Amino acid sequence: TKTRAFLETPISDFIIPAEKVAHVLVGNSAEHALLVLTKTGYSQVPVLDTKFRIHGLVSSKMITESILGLERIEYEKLAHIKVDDCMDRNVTYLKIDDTIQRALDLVINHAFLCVVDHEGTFAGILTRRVILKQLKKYIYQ
Amino acid sequence: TKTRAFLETPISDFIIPAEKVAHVLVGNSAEHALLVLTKTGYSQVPVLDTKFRIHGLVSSKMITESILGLERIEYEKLAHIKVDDCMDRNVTYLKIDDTIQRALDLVINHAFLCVVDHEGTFAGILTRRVILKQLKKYIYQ
Ligand SMILES: Nc1ncnc2c1ncn2[C@@H]1O[C@@H]2COP(=O)(O)O[C@H]3[C@@H](O)[C@H](n4cnc5c(N)ncnc54)O[C@@H]3COP(=O)(O)O[C@H]2[C@H]1O
Ligand SMILES: Nc1ncnc2c1ncn2[C@@H]1O[C@@H]2COP(=O)(O)O[C@H]3[C@@H](O)[C@H](n4cnc5c(N)ncnc54)O[C@@H]3COP(=O)(O)O[C@H]2[C@H]1O
Repeated sequence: TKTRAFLETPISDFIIPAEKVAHVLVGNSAEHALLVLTKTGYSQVPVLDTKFRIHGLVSSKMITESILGLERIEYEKLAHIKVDDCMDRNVTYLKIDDTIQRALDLVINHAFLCVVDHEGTFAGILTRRVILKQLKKYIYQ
Repeated sequence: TKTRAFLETPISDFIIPAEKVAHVLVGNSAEHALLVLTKTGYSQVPVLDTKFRIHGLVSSKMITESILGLERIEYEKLAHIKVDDCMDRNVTYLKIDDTIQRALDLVINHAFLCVVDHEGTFAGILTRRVILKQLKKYIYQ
């Protein structure tokens, strides 16, 4: 059926490849991470190491939260905090050979999903925008 | 057909009502807006006036961008900048009696949409999450 064919479509054609994904490296300062987020305009990006393994996700909210003092936002601390200490280490993954069915379940609660290959290396991301475009095509088929 | 019925479903049942939408008031400082974003955890929220008219959308990225100096992020300016000067005034709307068909077209490029009633007053928001849940139900029907 058209529905079965759609749900069993592999996600591989829809992944934004690793080289196009804005990210921050582990060990970088929270200030550097904030600059990357501001300049790329993305609200949340992966935190990777030099071997392209995923360590977490970081957002402006997580960074600001880490410097929220009792009286004021303690901006002077940003240069001295590592992104490792603000990031969310709980990352939901898709595997490179997963199907749209699996992706659809996960994008309900995640704006984007990190995709890993068979070695567990970061291969790219799958976004809600890409899934929504495919869903619209499917509906109008 | 099942598809026509789905696309012609009014969005009214799926709107997150205005009283549940985190927002910032026009005239507030950028610092206050940043605290609202950090504490509610949302990456972008509407900017409203006391009559519940929408003036724009604001995010941490827009706020940080407004204080990005040549040498450093100029945090001391935050208390003196109004959210009015950082926000994006270009807001895409849905009307309260629009259908899922219209919403589906717009959520491809917007994580959420502001919904207005017949007086042009802010009625709530429609999110990608809600549309994705309805799309999943439709597929599995
Ligand atoms: N530079 C840009 N050009 C055009 N449209 C833009 C854009 N930046 C944001 N948008 C729009 O806003 C949505 C939410 O972006 P956000 O940065 O909050 O959330 C993004 C961001 O956290 C992440 N993301 C997307 N592309 C990325 C990339 N190339 N590198 C790193 N992270 C990315 O995935 C989330 C969902 O992305 P998605 O495309 O579904 O949804 C995006 C897209 O529809
Ligand atoms: N407190 C929370 N509890 C559970 N899940 C959470 C959450 N905060 C964020 N999420 C998850 O992360 C997605 C992206 O949130 P974000 O804040 O970037 O982007 C949000 C935010 O900018 C706005 N938004 C959603 N609910 C809002 C509310 N009650 N007030 C103000 N803005 C809201 O609409 C965008 C899309 O929301 P959507 O629900 O589709 O998608 C949300 C949701 O799946």
